[in-house]
Amino acid sequence: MIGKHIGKFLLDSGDPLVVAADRVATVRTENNLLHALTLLSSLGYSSVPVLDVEGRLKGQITLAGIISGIKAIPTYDWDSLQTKTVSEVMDSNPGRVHENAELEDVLHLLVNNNYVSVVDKKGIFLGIVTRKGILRRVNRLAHE
Amino acid sequence: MIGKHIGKFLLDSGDPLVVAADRVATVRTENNLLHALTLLSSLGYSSVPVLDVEGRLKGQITLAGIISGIKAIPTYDWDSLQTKTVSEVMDSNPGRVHENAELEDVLHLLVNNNYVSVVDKKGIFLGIVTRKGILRRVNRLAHE
Ligand SMILES: Nc1ncnc2c1ncn2[C@@H]1O[C@@H]2COP(=O)(O)O[C@H]3[C@@H](O)[C@H](n4cnc5c(N)ncnc54)O[C@@H]3COP(=O)(O)O[C@H]2[C@H]1O
Ligand SMILES: Nc1ncnc2c1ncn2[C@@H]1O[C@@H]2COP(=O)(O)O[C@H]3[C@@H](O)[C@H](n4cnc5c(N)ncnc54)O[C@@H]3COP(=O)(O)O[C@H]2[C@H]1O
Repeated sequence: MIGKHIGKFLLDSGDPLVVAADRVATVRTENNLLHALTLLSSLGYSSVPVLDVEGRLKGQITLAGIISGIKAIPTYDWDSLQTKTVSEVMDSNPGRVHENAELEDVLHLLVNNNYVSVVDKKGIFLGIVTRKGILRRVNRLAHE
Repeated sequence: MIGKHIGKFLLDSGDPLVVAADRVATVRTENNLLHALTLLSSLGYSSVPVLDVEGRLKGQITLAGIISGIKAIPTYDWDSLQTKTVSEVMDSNPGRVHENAELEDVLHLLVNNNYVSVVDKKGIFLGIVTRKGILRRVNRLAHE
């Protein structure tokens, strides 16, 4: 029974579970790495979704992935930040769900990811569900 | 009543909630930023705890914090990665709890942090509780 209870509780709360696309920082596949590095470090996000020119989800990029992507001998090749593109270092198979996904699928993906991207049937990016969204609800559940 | 139920459920599970200190990657206050950047990007962690020579928790450092810390005009001052130290860019007030903390305090801190550090009465670092640890249990709760 608690399975159904927690499902209803996690979905019923006032604030929406999905952070809508217009409030999510993203980068494009063809952006250079310096653009992505500056965006991520100035906002303080460790990872953001990667979209193509039509707004479809193509991947996800992390700061760690950018830094590893320019690793060279003896130190990092900082100049290649301006010549390499996001599509060269991104993870092209990020956690994603469709807009009518079951809560259990979302919870399952959030065990190993800080967020999951939400897409429509055509793959257009609609927003993200973050671990914070779920943990805020769990926090409330624990205080009941 | 669910408040007590979820508390008991989150604590009772087989695997420990705390990742012990010997399995947590950390850096020292006096390390240079290049050391921290290489550790974080090669392991893929966005942030790790910062300890002093006696093993006391002194702060937490993020990849975003390292990159912002060497920002200069017109681009980043990559050479300062070898001259600046971790203590110059770390957050010196990271989320922390004592080893006998209430679950509710841990849950509260994990809403806005990917992990919280656990310390003893003298401030010695004992390990971390990660969002994954809590979400793994929530995932199980949802499948009951
Ligand atoms: N600029 C900022 N303002 C306020 N809080 C901040 C913040 N940067 C980080 N945090 C806090 O730290 C947590 C971990 O952030 P992280 O960047 O590793 O991981 C983030 C980031 O990779 C991504 N994310 C969250 N909000 C985003 C947004 N508006 N645009 C793009 N990516 C976002 O989702 C992950 C999980 O986010 P979540 O909210 O669960 O958890 C966030 C949030 O609680
Ligand atoms: N090298 C790796 N191996 C396996 N999974 C990885 C991984 N790097 C990242 N992940 C996955 O991505 C999540 C977010 O990692 P992040 O580095 O932003 O955030 C991490 C990282 O800042 C820190 N962390 C976790 N384990 C650590 C460790 N052994 N040593 C140092 N810091 C750790 O705690 C945060 C939350 O960790 P959590 O496990 O909840 O969540 C992790 C984990 O599910």
